Amino acid sequence: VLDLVDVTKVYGDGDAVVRALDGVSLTVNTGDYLAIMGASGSGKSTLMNIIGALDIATAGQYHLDGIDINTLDEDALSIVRNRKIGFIFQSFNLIPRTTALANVELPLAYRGVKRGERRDRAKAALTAVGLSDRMHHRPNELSGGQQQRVAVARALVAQPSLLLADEPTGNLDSRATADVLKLLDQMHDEGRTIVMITHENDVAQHADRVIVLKDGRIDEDRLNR
Amino acid sequence: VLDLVDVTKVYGDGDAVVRALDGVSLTVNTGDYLAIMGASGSGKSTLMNIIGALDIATAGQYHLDGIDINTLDEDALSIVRNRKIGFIFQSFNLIPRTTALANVELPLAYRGVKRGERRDRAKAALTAVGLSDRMHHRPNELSGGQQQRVAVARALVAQPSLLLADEPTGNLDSRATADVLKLLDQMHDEGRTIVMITHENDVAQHADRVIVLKDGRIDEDRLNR
Ligand SMILES: Nc1ncnc2c1ncn2[C@@H]1O[C@H](COP(=O)(O)OP(=O)(O)OP(=O)(O)O)[C@@H](O)[C@H]1O
Ligand SMILES: Nc1ncnc2c1ncn2[C@@H]1O[C@H](COP(=O)(O)OP(=O)(O)OP(=O)(O)O)[C@@H](O)[C@H]1O
Ligand SMILES: [Mg+2]
Ligand SMILES: [Mg+2]
Repeated sequence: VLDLVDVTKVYGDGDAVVRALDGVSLTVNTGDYLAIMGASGSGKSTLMNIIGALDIATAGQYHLDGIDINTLDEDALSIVRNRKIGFIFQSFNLIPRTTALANVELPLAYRGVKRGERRDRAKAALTAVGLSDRMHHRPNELSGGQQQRVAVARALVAQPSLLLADEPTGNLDSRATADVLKLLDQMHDEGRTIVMITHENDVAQHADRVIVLKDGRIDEDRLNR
Repeated sequence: VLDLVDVTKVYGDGDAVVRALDGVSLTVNTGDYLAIMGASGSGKSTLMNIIGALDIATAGQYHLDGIDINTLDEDALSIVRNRKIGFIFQSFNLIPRTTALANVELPLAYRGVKRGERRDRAKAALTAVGLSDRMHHRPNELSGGQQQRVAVARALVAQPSLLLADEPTGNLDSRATADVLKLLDQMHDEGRTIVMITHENDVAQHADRVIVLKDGRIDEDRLNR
């Protein structure tokens, strides 16, 4: 369960202050499928980074499965992230000069999965996103949408209990988008919690619940079904 | 005028060969507004890089305004690019640790525009994409869609005769997308040539002509109006 109370995030100081989040309260239960929408610059990625324990709020409370995230140091935060969370970044964040296969194996290596099983599971994840013939390509040898799909495969391969996806289909055509959404629907059917940022209405339609951010606040909160 | 005849682009060798473009012939006349669509990995960005003289074809002919691009060396290519072409990259390619304003001033600096005029025109371009209050932010202090809009402003500010836009709205909400498309429509009304890659049908609708790539070839070529 994710429990945010009155979370605020401020960047900069003086007259260059940016209040990226301005008092956000949100509860997400295990197994929920939540979509976050909102205009460019409204605070979606900032909220996602706080939910994913990649960033600390300036004010407010955040508990993830009962753990008070604000009290953890960097080592403890990275353990929480690696154990529980799969992250699809808006800018992919693949490791350069490293093959697609090695990129997808990485979360499994962190979890101590043996080499043979790691390789098989990474290959299966890349096949699921349609990239079985690009396993040995490095990021600069892949198209934009192919890099995005490697990032999707990397986030799913370790079967995380919480999946955070920031614009997972922004660079994909309708066929590749449908493949990625099918994988997320499967994760949801397996009882995993999904929080996904998107600016596309038909992608948000796959979630059970949609919140809309505006200027760092929740402006709308509606159920899809 | 852009004139491609039987252009092929091959990456790699042996059994790792990728035929990203496989005999593409295309003519674009001055003032045309062309959209390029196609599945992820179908060769769109590769074609754009060749049109933009950022990459050389493996085989085939390419003439830009009568100049045989294949005969130019790197210095001559960069002069052609800076003089004639504005480029919006799929991955933005902004200069890190450099403000939005300085990023947008750069094409004008290359063209020898004086400091005061450069600053005024860059500010106007950033205001046109809705970022007048983010001029002094560096790329890592901007949201994904804001970075994309800085890349749009940078491509438009020098009033290029040819604008190449690779997925210019992938990270933008409907409002910011409408702002960017309005700017492209204005460029088109001024008689500039626009080639735009997109996977969104309603964005492609703004062009006069749409080609669809499939596995490195033109699979469809239709007029929009
Ligand atoms: N440097 C490279 N080495 C090997 N293969 C490459 C290289 N660059 C691109 N490719 C391959 O060439 C094909 C075309 O890539 P391209 O970037 O043109 O696709 P695209 O249509 O722009 O896709 P997207 O919509 O995902 O951006 C892809 O299958 C890609 O894997
Ligand atoms: N490091 C930073 N320093 C200053 N301002 C920042 C920083 N990071 C983000 N911001 C600002 O905070 C606001 C929220 O950014 P955020 O990345 O959360 O937006 P977003 O909703 O994800 O937008 P997009 O849809 O464009 O990706 C933006 O206006 C941005 O300029
Ligand atoms: Mg974002
Ligand atoms: Mg591309």
